[in-house]
Amino acid sequence: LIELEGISKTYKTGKISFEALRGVDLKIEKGESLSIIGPSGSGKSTLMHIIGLLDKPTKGNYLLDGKNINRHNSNKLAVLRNQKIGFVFQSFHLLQGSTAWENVALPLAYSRKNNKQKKEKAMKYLDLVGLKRWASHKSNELSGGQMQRVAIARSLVNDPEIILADEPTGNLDSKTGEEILKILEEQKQRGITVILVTHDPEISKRTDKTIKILDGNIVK
Amino acid sequence: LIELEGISKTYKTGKISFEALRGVDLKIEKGESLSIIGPSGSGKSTLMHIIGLLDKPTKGNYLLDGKNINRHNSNKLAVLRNQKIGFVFQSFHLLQGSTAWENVALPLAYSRKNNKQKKEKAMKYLDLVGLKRWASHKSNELSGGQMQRVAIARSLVNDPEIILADEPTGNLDSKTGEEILKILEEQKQRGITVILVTHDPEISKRTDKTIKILDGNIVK
Ligand SMILES: Nc1ncnc2c1ncn2[C@@H]1O[C@H](COP(=O)(O)OP(=O)(O)OP(=O)(O)O)[C@@H](O)[C@H]1O
Ligand SMILES: Nc1ncnc2c1ncn2[C@@H]1O[C@H](COP(=O)(O)OP(=O)(O)OP(=O)(O)O)[C@@H](O)[C@H]1O
Ligand SMILES: [Mg+2]
Ligand SMILES: [Mg+2]
Repeated sequence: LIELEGISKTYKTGKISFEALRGVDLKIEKGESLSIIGPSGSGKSTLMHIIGLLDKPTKGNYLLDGKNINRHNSNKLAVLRNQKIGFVFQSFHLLQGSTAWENVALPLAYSRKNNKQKKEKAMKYLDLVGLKRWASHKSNELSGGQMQRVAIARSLVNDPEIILADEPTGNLDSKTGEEILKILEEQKQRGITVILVTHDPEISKRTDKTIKILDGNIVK
Repeated sequence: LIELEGISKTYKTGKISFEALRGVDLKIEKGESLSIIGPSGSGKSTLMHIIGLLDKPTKGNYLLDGKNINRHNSNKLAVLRNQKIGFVFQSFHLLQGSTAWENVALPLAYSRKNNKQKKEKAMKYLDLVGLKRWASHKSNELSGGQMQRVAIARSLVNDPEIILADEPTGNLDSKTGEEILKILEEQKQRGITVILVTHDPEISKRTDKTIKILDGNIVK
């Protein structure tokens, strides 16, 4: 499903070039679950953004379903992202002025559902993450872990084939974190490919595979 | 040093009132370290904001150094906050357009240091958290864990008497997280009062005391 060949990403800070990823090779099968672990600053979020079509590599090839994404224009990429991929950001990226349910419903913007159906579907996923009663809270009226769970619900609402979750339990107590992991495991049971960044070795034990990143390289 | 008596906090969402804190009593001695644990949404960050003078309680009394903070006007509170308290926010709150060192230097705005001295002091604390080489990166050119460490450095730079850290290792791998905990333990050795919110029971074992919050109440 996902094939990365020689993926490199260089950032420029002023005149200085920084190689965040240095020739990453990776194959991920459909329906597989993968953990990405590694120290702070090693390149995990950068890798997730490239897999999630949010960023282009500086070098290398990314084949999604056998097609090289370098050949897609940005409209095609946006459509692919909206239809195939659910992304939970490390810093959530909720819309500030919007309520919890409006945030969850956002990926449904291009679907053929009417507003009533969108709200119903958003409510279903808010309920799944334990936040039904907080549906009308604005983003800034939520606790840190509640924002994280809204971001998780949003990543599921459009029935993606691939879920990318960047440290999805970082702001959650162990009981709530466990509920989230069970939801992600359920998604995998239904054939969805789940890729997690985590700092918790207990979490990485529960996925099919784990890769470790160090200074932009996958290490054994 | 810190005395909370009957502290309550009510939020209004539309017409609905929500009691985030319900009559909290708490005494914290100078130089003590305290962990606050509890489920997502239980009121930990709300309590931290009140202790940190960022928010006023709806009911109850807060005595800081024996003085009731209800009697202070907002200028006095701002001065107290700047001088006595270092706060690490759960969502970091870094200034977007500014570099790492500028963010760390922010609390020095009212000190009598000149710009060269401010930058030197900021660099010293960035080095302490392992980010000397990232000093000129803008906030959005940092990884999640790097942002968290900039927020931690910022909380220390003005030599506060009280450090409030809301989940300071949530975005850090265990090795980097351990370095941060050692820094906080060093601060406590020097007589500084350290209050942490954490979801990690291993971390709460290392502080003098732990309190658990459930639905806005401290429970045994
Ligand atoms: N826009 C940018 N410009 C310059 N450097 C960047 C930029 N974005 C990220 N970096 C750098 O690239 C490196 C990798 O960042 P990345 O966010 O992928 O790390 P990470 O593994 O997710 O870390 P964490 O566990 O702390 O979230 C970091 O050293 C970071 O400072
Ligand atoms: N401005 C607000 N308006 C309405 N409700 C709010 C507001 N801010 C917080 N709340 C609610 O108050 C409760 C406590 O929030 P708080 O941020 O203190 O929780 P927390 O214990 O820090 O949770 P977490 O571990 O998820 O960070 C939550 O249920 C939250 O939805
Ligand atoms: Mg990251
Ligand atoms: Mg919180």
